[in-house]
Amino acid sequence: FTLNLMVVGEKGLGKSTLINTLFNRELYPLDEKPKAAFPSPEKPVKVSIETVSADIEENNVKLGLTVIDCPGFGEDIDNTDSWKPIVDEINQRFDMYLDAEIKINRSTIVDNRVHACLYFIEPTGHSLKPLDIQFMKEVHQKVNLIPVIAKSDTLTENEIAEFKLRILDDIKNQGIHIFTPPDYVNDDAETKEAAHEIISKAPFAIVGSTTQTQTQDGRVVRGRAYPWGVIEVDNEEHCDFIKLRQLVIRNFLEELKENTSNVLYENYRTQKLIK
Amino acid sequence: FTLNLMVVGEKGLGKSTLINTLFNRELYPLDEKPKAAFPSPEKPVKVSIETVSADIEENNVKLGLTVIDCPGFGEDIDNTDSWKPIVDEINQRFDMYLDAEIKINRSTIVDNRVHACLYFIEPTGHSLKPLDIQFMKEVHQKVNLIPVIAKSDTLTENEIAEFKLRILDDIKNQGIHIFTPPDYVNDDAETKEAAHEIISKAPFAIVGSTTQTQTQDGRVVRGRAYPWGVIEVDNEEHCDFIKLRQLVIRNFLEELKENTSNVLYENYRTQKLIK
Ligand SMILES: Nc1nc2c(ncn2[C@@H]2O[C@H](COP(=O)(O)OP(=O)(O)O)[C@@H](O)[C@H]2O)c(=O)[nH]1
Ligand SMILES: Nc1nc2c(ncn2[C@@H]2O[C@H](COP(=O)(O)OP(=O)(O)O)[C@@H](O)[C@H]2O)c(=O)[nH]1
Repeated sequence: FTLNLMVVGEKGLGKSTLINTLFNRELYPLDEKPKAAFPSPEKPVKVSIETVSADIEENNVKLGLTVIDCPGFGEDIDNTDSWKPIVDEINQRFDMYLDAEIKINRSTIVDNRVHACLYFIEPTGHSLKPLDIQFMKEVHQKVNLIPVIAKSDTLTENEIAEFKLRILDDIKNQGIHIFTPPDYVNDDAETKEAAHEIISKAPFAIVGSTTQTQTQDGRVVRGRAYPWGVIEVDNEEHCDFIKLRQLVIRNFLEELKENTSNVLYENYRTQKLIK
Repeated sequence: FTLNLMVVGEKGLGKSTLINTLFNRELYPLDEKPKAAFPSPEKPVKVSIETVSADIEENNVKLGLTVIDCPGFGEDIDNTDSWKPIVDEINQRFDMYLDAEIKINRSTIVDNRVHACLYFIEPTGHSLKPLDIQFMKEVHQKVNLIPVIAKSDTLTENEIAEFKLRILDDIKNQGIHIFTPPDYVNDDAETKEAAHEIISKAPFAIVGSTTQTQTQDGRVVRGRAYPWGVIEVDNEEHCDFIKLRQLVIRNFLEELKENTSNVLYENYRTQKLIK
């Protein structure tokens, strides 16, 4: 099994930590970043694309994971073209597949297409920012878009509930399409129930941490220790991390890849051949 | 006593809440904002200047507080000129005073100059953003600049300590001048000690709330209740809110106004008369 997961969001929203948490290993060395001396504001910040690959084990199944990171997105004072290098990357990977399809025996093609894009929303508590909306509109027809609320331990339970409603409202008003696992008529009731459970939490309010810490009642958990308490990453009362993990690497891994292959890629191919 | 306090920072950093907390009353009706349907990203977001005035009691002394808010700052996709309307506002207030000085008996002039500017830094955990640096450089010679770490309950104690060091590093490297209460030779040791105590916490890691909530051990406090614990605004183990309040409306209110009058305004006046 392989999965190509793109991660996008402004700096400092916990993206590297979340990736490490999802796959329970330090894919991203966190202590190298951050740097104190940073480029002068007169020099524009460029968006770059970086990939990191690793083998992960999930349910005794080996998963070849590639994370496509986009440092520099939204970091500058003028972020008008921040989205372009990212859309270029998605398109290039479609083009690579297109070329390979023509030349190679299809069963041996390596699938480098972007299977899902996690978009990190800043936990302002208000609603989506113009930058969020612009980016999502540029990619939602090309990639399975999964918006998440970053660092959701910033928000109380009520604030999260209201924020989710406003985000979904913005998404609907702006005509943005986010990934929803298809409803298979043939699925048993239990599978459908699990699917609905996961979907009902979107956009997922996530918290990331690979730090083992002790709770007040003595359990050792992955979490963040504050003077007023410990937030537990794997506790569904505290955040939707478990739901996100289920969606991306367990329940809907195949759906993400099939939708990319059968719908998003086909649309791209059709558009390209028309021109 | 009067104080003109400017508040600047990106949307959703808790500015309105912090003002309400500082003065323990709902100067800003929080439930009117936020709005779900928001302007399309194609329309540029304009920075506007809004003022709110109220009488506050502090130590049985009445304080006439004016808060100068700058909604729209940093909100757009392109924030290149975000700082301009704010600097214009500072200058206009200097000009008003300049005109008044010429025409009116000085003892009856109303002082509308900006006495301090609270700049809200997003709690990324990394370092200052280009937008932060650009803004601070545009205003630090015109106003008493007091940077604060917004929503600091997002960060653990260690993260706050490291973040403060990196911010102070950036500030030093960029030649940014932040407000430091002067060290009076004649002050007694206790006053000097109090001053150092306050200064050593800069930039203040703040949390705001006007909500009364109950802690696990039964005390009722101003704070934010999470499933994993309650952060207390007035608890110096939890954040630097008390220190900020002491700086702005108790210990150094007069210093802020004197520095504005004797140094910042004089520089502005000199520059203006030279031209
Ligand atoms: N409050 C909170 N902080 C987090 C979370 N995840 C990471 N952080 C912290 O946020 C800072 C930036 O995290 P990082 O993963 O480097 O963010 P990135 O710049 O988006 O890759 C670090 O201090 C992290 O410890 C989270 O879920 N909640
Ligand atoms: N975590 C955290 N959230 C806060 C804090 N202060 C305010 N908030 C929340 O952040 C959201 C935005 O606050 P608001 O005061 O409207 O921010 P503004 O847009 O900068 O004026 C609301 O949901 C507040 O309840 C704080 O100190 N910490």
